[in-house]
Amino acid sequence: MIVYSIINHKGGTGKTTTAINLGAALKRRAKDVLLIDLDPQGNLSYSLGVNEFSQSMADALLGECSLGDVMEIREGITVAPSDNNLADTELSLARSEGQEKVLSQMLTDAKGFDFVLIDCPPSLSTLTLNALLAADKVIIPMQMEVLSLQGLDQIVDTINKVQTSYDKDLSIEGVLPVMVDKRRKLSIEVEDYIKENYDLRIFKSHIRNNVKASEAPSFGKSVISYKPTSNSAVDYMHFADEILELNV
Amino acid sequence: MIVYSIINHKGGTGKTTTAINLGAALKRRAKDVLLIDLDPQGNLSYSLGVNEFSQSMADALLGECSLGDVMEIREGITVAPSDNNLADTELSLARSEGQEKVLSQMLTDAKGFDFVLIDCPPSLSTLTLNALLAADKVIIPMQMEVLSLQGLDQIVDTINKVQTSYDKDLSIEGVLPVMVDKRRKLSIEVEDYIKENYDLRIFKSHIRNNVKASEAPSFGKSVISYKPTSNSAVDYMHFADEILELNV
Ligand SMILES: Nc1ncnc2c1ncn2[C@@H]1O[C@H](COP(=O)(O)OP(=O)(O)OP(=O)(O)O)[C@@H](O)[C@H]1O
Ligand SMILES: Nc1ncnc2c1ncn2[C@@H]1O[C@H](COP(=O)(O)OP(=O)(O)OP(=O)(O)O)[C@@H](O)[C@H]1O
Ligand SMILES: [Mg+2]
Ligand SMILES: [Mg+2]
Repeated sequence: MIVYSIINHKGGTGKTTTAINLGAALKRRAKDVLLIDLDPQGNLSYSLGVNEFSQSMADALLGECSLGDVMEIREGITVAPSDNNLADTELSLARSEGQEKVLSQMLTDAKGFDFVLIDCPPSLSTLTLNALLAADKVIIPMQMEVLSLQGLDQIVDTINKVQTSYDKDLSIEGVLPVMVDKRRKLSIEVEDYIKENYDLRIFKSHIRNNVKASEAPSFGKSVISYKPTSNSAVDYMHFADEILELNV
Repeated sequence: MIVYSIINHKGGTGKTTTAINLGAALKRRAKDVLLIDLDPQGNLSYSLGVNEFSQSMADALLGECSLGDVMEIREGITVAPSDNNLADTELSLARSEGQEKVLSQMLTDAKGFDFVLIDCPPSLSTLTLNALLAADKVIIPMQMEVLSLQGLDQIVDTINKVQTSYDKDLSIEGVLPVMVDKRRKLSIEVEDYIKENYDLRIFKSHIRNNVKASEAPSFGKSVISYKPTSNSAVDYMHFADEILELNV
């Protein structure tokens, strides 16, 4: 079982879209996938049509139920949903010591999955810390924009801090360019800047800007199942194949 | 003096871009403007070229210096900067009671400004709570996308809660459509949905999707001063005029 956290505290950089569609694409490649929604916005849960639930990650993280109690299945993928209650849970986790390992302890119950993907909120707070301590590796979806670039240092610093202060084996699998528009000179300049200044893999796969990706959530589906031949669906299938090659 | 908080916990919805360029446009209309960066990402500070500072909002919020100590001037606009240290400040504010009024108390020192604009992080946490308690009104920049729509209920709920539990006079001035691409059917559908289902003003001004807006930060300038004739600069000037009409 490989656990990936999908993180970037810069907002709107395709974290949720990547968690859902990498998950759906890995499922198409006959892998068993668990998606964990760790964002109080609950975008991942909403986007896959998981709306009415009595228990969620907010309860499981406080030990009020198990991870298994909250799981639902959509498109053959197992989903552990969240809603705004997770914001209160985060506050109570932040107020007590040693609560950053709750998620990694919970995942010892998650048996039988090939991949676990954790969708993180746009912050480097207690929830994201839990995700980093639960993960083996990290995927950083990123728009090739100047403001997104500024946050890359902060992410790398945060991951280094987690490795040293918790003696945790955690690596950055790579940066995934998302919402890419090859016609924009800025996209190419930002990508070149990363290649020259960071010791990070930029995935061969790039996710093109494609309105179908932003329409899919209104149908409660991944874009892989909503429009399998669309640019973004095809790109996420390529990305899944790249991830599988890296985990042979 | 009118204090606006620019909020939306959905990430990447143009909060920082709106704070900077509404500020720069109001300055062009001969108004005195204070911009407060309340996001640990420090995107507002970076975008206006405020990079080397020994004290910032992280220090002022802990009472280690005054608001006046951290102010810098860029394009005639006063900026109170932030960097990643603000994340630690937020954690210590969250751990102690009654710390949500720190910013509103600080603003009693801010004299001589016509407008104060507060750029908020993409979360509904302690920092955003401070911004809501310091503000007279709120501007919600929003992409006309399905996932952004989902967060609107949570924002409205949060503002209602702040009004009742703190007996605070706070209103939503409106929703500002940003990164609008009129060719996309989805944009029109989402805007129509808001008009039919919410009792909220949608500003007459819309900010068009325009690469110049995303290039400006790499020059440390507002788009108003970087490319004054670009679509996004023109749209932000219209927006400033609309804000001035609402505050006659
Ligand atoms: N390849 C794409 N093409 C077009 N639109 C996209 C693409 N990927 C994501 N989007 C849209 O961009 C917006 C931001 O994406 P998403 O919500 O996945 O980002 P996020 O990083 O999870 O945001 P947050 O920081 O709020 O959690 C959404 O409206 C989404 O539908
Ligand atoms: N009108 C526009 N046209 C094109 N790009 C834009 C426009 N407005 C903002 N952008 C770009 O979109 C991205 C998101 O905008 P911005 O950073 O202002 O959003 P934000 O809500 O402040 O994000 P965060 O949630 O991380 O604080 C940035 O890369 C920005 O340069
Ligand atoms: Mg998300
Ligand atoms: Mg911002």
